Amino acid sequence: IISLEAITKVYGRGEAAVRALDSVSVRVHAGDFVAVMGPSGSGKSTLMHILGCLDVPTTGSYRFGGEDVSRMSERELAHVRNRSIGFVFQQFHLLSSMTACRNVELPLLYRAARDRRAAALRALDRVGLSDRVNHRPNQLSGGQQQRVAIARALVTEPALILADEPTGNLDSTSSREVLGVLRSLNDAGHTVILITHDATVAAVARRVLTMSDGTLREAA
Amino acid sequence: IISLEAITKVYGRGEAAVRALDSVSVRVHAGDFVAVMGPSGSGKSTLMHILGCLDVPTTGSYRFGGEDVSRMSERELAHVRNRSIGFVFQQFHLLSSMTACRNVELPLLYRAARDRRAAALRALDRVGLSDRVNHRPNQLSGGQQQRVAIARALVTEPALILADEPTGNLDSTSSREVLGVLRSLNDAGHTVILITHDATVAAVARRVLTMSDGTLREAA
Ligand SMILES: Nc1ncnc2c1ncn2[C@@H]1O[C@H](COP(=O)(O)OP(=O)(O)OP(=O)(O)O)[C@@H](O)[C@H]1O
Ligand SMILES: Nc1ncnc2c1ncn2[C@@H]1O[C@H](COP(=O)(O)OP(=O)(O)OP(=O)(O)O)[C@@H](O)[C@H]1O
Ligand SMILES: [Mg+2]
Ligand SMILES: [Mg+2]
Repeated sequence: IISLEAITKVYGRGEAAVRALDSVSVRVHAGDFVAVMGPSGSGKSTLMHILGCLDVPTTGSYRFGGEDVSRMSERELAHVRNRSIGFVFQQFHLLSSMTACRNVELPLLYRAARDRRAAALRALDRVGLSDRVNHRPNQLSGGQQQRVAIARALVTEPALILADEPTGNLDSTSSREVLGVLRSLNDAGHTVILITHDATVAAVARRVLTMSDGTLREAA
Repeated sequence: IISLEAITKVYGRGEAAVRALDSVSVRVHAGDFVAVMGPSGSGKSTLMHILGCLDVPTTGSYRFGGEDVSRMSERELAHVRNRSIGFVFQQFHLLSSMTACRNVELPLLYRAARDRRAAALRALDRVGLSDRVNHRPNQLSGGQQQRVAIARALVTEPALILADEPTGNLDSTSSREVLGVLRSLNDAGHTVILITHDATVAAVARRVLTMSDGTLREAA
């Protein structure tokens, strides 16, 4: 369960200050499937970084799993992120020196090597990339890199999945596959929050929130 | 005018060989507006790199403006690219240490500083980013970075514009703006080739080519 209360994020100061988030409050319950839509620059990725404990708000409070995130040490935050949250970033952030398989194994470094590789291969198979497991990112198409990022987000079967434009580089068939995987994870009880500018993608979710100039609204 | 004849591009060798392009032949005339569609991994970005003289085919010939590209020296190729082609890459490739304005000025380094800055500001204004000219890429949203990449591609008003998924990170309003800019450039005589997995984006073009496993088909 997630509870954001009056979250504000300001970059810069004075004349150049940008109010990326403006008093955003929202509650997400375990098992929710939420889509966040809104124009370019409206604050969606900033919101996701705060939800994922990757960034700290300027003001406001964030409770994750009943605990006040702002009271956690960096070590505790890292623990929450690694064990409970899977990320799909808008620009993937894959490691260019590692193969697709090794990139997907990264969140599982605390597990035995054999189990780790098996889990990574299963995740890559779910996104249709079994024939690209030993390719490095620069040997993959844009959509293939995006799918490796998705496989990496799923491999620990995290309680919360945060996906930023996960189908932005995918054709309709790959998109449907990926959304099908997210749907089945949600049916199994995982919470999914996905950012999208595509209304047909948002339709897969059960709740749609809209951002506009840093403020959040819930659809009627 | 572009003429590709039996272009093949193979990566790797033996068992691991990937036939990214398989005997692709196509002609594009000055002033054409072409969309290239196809599934993830079908070879679209590879085709664009060859069209843009950024990569060399394994076999086949490429004539650009009546000249055999494979006969050109690296210096001549660089000259063709800088003066005649504007690129929007699938992953933007902006320089992270420079502001949006400086990134857009890059293709104009052969011009006087004052004209360069004025042209860059006009290009950024056309994509709705006048209030972000001094931001660096990591201070911009995904869609804003994409629009900076688009502004950079337009700033020399090149004869040929090659755009790879230029609206992948854009909401419908920004998408429409960008496609409007490409449409007006085309009306002014510039040739536009754009890759997209979005049928509504392809609808803005006048010719639609489809790629599938490295082969190219023209729509009926
Ligand atoms: N350096 C490389 N080594 C090996 N295979 C490669 C290399 N670069 C690309 N490929 C492969 O070539 C194929 C075509 O890639 P390309 O990037 O052209 O596809 P695309 O149509 O642009 O896909 P997307 O829509 O996902 O961006 C892919 O299957 C990819 O894995
Ligand atoms: N480090 C920063 N410094 C200054 N401004 C920033 C910084 N990071 C983001 N911004 C600004 O904050 C606003 C929100 O950015 P954000 O990335 O959250 O938007 P978004 O909704 O994800 O957009 P898109 O749909 O284009 O990805 C943007 O206007 C951006 O320019
Ligand atoms: Mg974003
Ligand atoms: Mg591509």
